[in-house]
Amino acid sequence: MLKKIAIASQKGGVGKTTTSVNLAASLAILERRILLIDLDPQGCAGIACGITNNRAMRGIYDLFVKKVPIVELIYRTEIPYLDIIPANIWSNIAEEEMVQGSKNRSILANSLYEVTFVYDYILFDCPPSLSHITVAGITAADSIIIPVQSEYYSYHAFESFIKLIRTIRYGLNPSIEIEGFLLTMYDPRTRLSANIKQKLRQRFPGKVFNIVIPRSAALAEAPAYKQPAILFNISSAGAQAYLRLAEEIITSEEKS
Amino acid sequence: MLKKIAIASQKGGVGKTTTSVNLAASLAILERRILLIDLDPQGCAGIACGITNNRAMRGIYDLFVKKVPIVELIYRTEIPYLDIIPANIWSNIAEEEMVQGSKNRSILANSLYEVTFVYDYILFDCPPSLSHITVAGITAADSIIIPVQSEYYSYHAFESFIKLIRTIRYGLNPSIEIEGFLLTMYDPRTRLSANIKQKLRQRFPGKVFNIVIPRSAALAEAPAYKQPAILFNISSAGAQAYLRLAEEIITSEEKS
Ligand SMILES: Nc1ncnc2c1ncn2[C@@H]1O[C@H](COP(=O)(O)OP(=O)(O)OP(=O)(O)O)[C@@H](O)[C@H]1O
Ligand SMILES: Nc1ncnc2c1ncn2[C@@H]1O[C@H](COP(=O)(O)OP(=O)(O)OP(=O)(O)O)[C@@H](O)[C@H]1O
Ligand SMILES: [Mg+2]
Ligand SMILES: [Mg+2]
Repeated sequence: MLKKIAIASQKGGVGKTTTSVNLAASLAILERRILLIDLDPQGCAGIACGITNNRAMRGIYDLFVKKVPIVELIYRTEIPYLDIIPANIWSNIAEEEMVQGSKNRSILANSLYEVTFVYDYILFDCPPSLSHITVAGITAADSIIIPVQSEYYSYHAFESFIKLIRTIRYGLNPSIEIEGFLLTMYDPRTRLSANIKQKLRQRFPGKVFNIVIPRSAALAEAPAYKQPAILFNISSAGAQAYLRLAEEIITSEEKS
Repeated sequence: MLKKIAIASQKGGVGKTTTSVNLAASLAILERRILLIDLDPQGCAGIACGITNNRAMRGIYDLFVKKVPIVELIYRTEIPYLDIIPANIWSNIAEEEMVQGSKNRSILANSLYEVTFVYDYILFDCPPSLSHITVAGITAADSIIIPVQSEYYSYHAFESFIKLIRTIRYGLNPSIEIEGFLLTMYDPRTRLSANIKQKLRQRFPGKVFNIVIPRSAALAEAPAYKQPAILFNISSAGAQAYLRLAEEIITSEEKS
């Protein structure tokens, strides 16, 4: 049964791409068939999976702007069971065209029927904004993982994002759920991290993942080697945390 | 002589708001008259200057959407010489209206004539995107500070941003310059930080600030106390680095 998860937050730099890439790789290591779709014009998810940024490549731009069928945009990665559609959005003009193309909010949702039986999970890495591209991602998803950096700004940037999810639930995608809030870059030595964790659990009871992603050098260094942390250094605290997150998602998904 | 500086980067979480707030506060401590304009819908710059997020407040939305004169949107902060225009963009609909309003790319640039003799520096905190709002900020500015987190993704996310600056220089704002690249969250103990610093200096010779902003707990904690780091803990490495950055900008600006 295919499950589609958007990894999204309006706040920048909270670990959306790191979560998308490492969760996708962990699910693939656990032999689920995974498609990672990079909706962020910066295209970091592709880089981290070893897909070099080559102008000639196809990608999500071709779906939104040129209406190319999604099966023609899929690339294999060096990890078995992990495929990716890169974000080939190379300029602000291309991004503007992408935004225009995503005004048809269900363009992504409708294109995924072709791959319903090919994958077990599809993950969307979203850009840091409330733009139409993010809305297209949330509209296509079954649930959302919201990474929260264990810092003050990230905790306070929720209001309009939660409101946007409610608006989408009313209209475009009535079945969208919050899969959970994921604490990232957690440093148990600081008061700030502990504060944010406590506040988040009080504000969204039952919706905060038990698993916390620690601040881990391997997660920051792995992209330089164009690999997810699980290939770069599987015994690192960061890689282990994402592996456990993948197991938690599989258990709750395949149990129900 | 008024100088307008945009603090911008497409990459999220690289320290745009932290730089805007702490540079503005440092320049004000050095008795320059400062206006900080928050163009980011998340509104973090206002929070960090002690302006509580109160729905009734006016802000940059009123300029872009309701064409209210800019002098009516200015608030004093607890720091003498530091005024702010908050981002009162409370929903994705308001953000959409802001984007529509900023299609008139020079709306911000044209509105600043009224305050030319009131301030010495105007700083714009930009959102993490190439949207029209960021374009309006860069169009209104004399120069841009580009914060670069000392990590892999941040270093690689430049291509389309530099291209956008060139496009603006051709058309909307022929005099726009890069003030400099500012390394943030620098940790001298890691190979990654040293690598990024070296690569950046090779790629943009003469354009990288000598001053490097270290990773500093005070910079991450100060927003929780609704203060810039210079008030929260002036002797911290983070506050001291922004004070030196302010001195460097004043020296190069008032020397020429
Ligand atoms: N748990 C972690 N430990 C250490 N570094 C991390 C961790 N998670 C993310 N990082 C680093 O922090 C930076 C920001 O993470 P990332 O780019 O994944 O965030 P993002 O939310 O996708 O950013 P954007 O808003 O630009 O899309 C990156 O350089 C990444 O390598
Ligand atoms: N030098 C530093 N040392 C420690 N923490 C820092 C430093 N600079 C910024 N931070 C913290 O890192 C996080 C990201 O910084 P900030 O919000 O300023 O980035 P931004 O580029 O404005 O993000 P966005 O793209 O969402 O606008 C914040 O929680 C901030 O407190
Ligand atoms: Mg990202
Ligand atoms: Mg910011």
